[in-house]
Amino acid sequence: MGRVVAIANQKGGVGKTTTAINLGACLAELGQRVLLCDVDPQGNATTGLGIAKGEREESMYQVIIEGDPMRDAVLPTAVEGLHIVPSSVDLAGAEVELVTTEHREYRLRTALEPMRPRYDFVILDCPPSLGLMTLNALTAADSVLIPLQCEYYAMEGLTQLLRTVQLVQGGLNPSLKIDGIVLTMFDGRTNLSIQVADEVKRYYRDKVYRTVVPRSVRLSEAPSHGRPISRYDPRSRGSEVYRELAKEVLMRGEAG
Amino acid sequence: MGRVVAIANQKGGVGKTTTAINLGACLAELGQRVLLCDVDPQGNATTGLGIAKGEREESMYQVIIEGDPMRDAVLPTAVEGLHIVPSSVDLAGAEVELVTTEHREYRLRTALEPMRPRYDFVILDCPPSLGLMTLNALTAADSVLIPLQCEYYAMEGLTQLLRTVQLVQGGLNPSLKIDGIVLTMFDGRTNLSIQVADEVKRYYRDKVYRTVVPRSVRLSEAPSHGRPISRYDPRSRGSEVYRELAKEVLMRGEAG
Ligand SMILES: Nc1ncnc2c1ncn2[C@@H]1O[C@H](COP(=O)(O)OP(=O)(O)OP(=O)(O)O)[C@@H](O)[C@H]1O
Ligand SMILES: Nc1ncnc2c1ncn2[C@@H]1O[C@H](COP(=O)(O)OP(=O)(O)OP(=O)(O)O)[C@@H](O)[C@H]1O
Ligand SMILES: [Mg+2]
Ligand SMILES: [Mg+2]
Repeated sequence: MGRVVAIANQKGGVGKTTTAINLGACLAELGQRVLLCDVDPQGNATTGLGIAKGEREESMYQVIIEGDPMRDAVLPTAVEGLHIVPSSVDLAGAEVELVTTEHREYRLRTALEPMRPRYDFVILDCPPSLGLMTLNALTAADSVLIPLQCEYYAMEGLTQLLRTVQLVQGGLNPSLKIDGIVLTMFDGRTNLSIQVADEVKRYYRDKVYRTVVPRSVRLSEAPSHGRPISRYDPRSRGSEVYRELAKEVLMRGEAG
Repeated sequence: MGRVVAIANQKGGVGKTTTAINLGACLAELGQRVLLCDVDPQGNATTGLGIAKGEREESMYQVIIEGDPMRDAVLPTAVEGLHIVPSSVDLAGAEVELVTTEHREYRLRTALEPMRPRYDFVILDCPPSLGLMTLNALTAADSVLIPLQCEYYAMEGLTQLLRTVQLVQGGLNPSLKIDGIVLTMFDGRTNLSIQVADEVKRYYRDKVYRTVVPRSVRLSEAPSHGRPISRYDPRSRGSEVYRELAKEVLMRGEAG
């Protein structure tokens, strides 16, 4: 049965989508069968893998709002073993459309049930908010992986995120675990990055992944080519690091 | 009567809060009376100006949800002439709490009415979404200023944002104008930044501010000291640039 991992952080621009795409691609290259669910109405994970939004009839909107089977929305990507459920713009209306629906936080979890046996990993890319889409992802997930940009505001938002995770553990999804915190956009030349990284490691100790993702322009160029970093520039530091992260995620998973 | 300007972009981490704080501070230093409204539940504009969240009874939550007068929530900041209405965490529940309320998109506009004569500028810092808080800001605003990070995903989201602005112009706020696009985190050493900036200037022409904000670590250090850049490091490039931007905002405003 596949592991469902939510990539969440309400702070904007911290590397959620970059981590979802590149961790997904590297896990697939290590032989895992991976499904990436784009739960963000912005649809960056969809276009970052070269898939045009809105081209196909079925997307995450039909799955979550209309209750269509997820297997009808799954698409292959340029990476062998990595599939995606694309997002669409109308997903932005989900919060309002589902407000009177019973169990609206369980829509994604229910839709994922029949897919789990087909994949080793299901990765959920969340929008920058703690609204209904992120709650659906936290309710559907076995664990949550938190990308944390090495900047002041990003650190500030961590307490609010962990409090929301605790609320979900206390009701919607009691078995939700915290996989850990991945430090992103680390720039060793700035005191700010070093200070934030040190503080997070001191405070959260073994909850912090050993793999630290450096700031690297190749990582931000890859999406414009619709490719993960391992296809856009396999010898880059970004590519190496996400391969290391994939191995660490596998290793930590075995340790349970 | 003060100009109400919304700083909006649903893409996360593009420099909305950094622009709201530093443009606000520079306008105040040029003698304008400025009110900064933190409409984001994350509350980064609040802490970025050195104000502890939740310390005071009255915040944006009481104003928007409970209908308390905004003047009861206004606080001075360390910058002469710059006041703030702080945010709080419970603002995150606004979308759900107001769903059955009539005219829920007008709450901020109504609350701002009595404040407008007291200020030359009211700046609204928006969350990274196109939900109810951003809609309230676009409905209350005379114009919208769009910070645009010089990266691929940020450019992608622009069409969706402009479409939302058009929808608001067609109903909730027919007189809403687009002030323009401010390019942020520009790094002249990378092709990506140069390509994005060129493309945006070519396509949006005089809608793009001449002032371009460079990537500068001093800008990301300032919030940890609770100060705008003009107080944290007055001689830095970031400080100069936001002073230029303030002058350009004033100049473009006179031109109407
Ligand atoms: N390690 C990195 N080095 C350099 N740039 C990066 C890195 N990781 C991500 N980026 C770039 O930074 C920007 C923000 O990253 P990304 O979009 O993945 O964050 P996000 O958390 O998914 O954003 P949102 O909150 O809008 O969903 C993107 O333009 C991306 O290409
Ligand atoms: N010109 C700049 N150079 C370097 N760092 C910057 C610059 N502008 C903003 N930053 C930093 O980048 C991060 C994102 O900026 P900021 O928080 O202002 O964006 P935002 O759009 O308000 O984010 P959110 O979508 O979460 O509200 C912050 O850590 C900030 O300090
Ligand atoms: Mg994203
Ligand atoms: Mg912000």
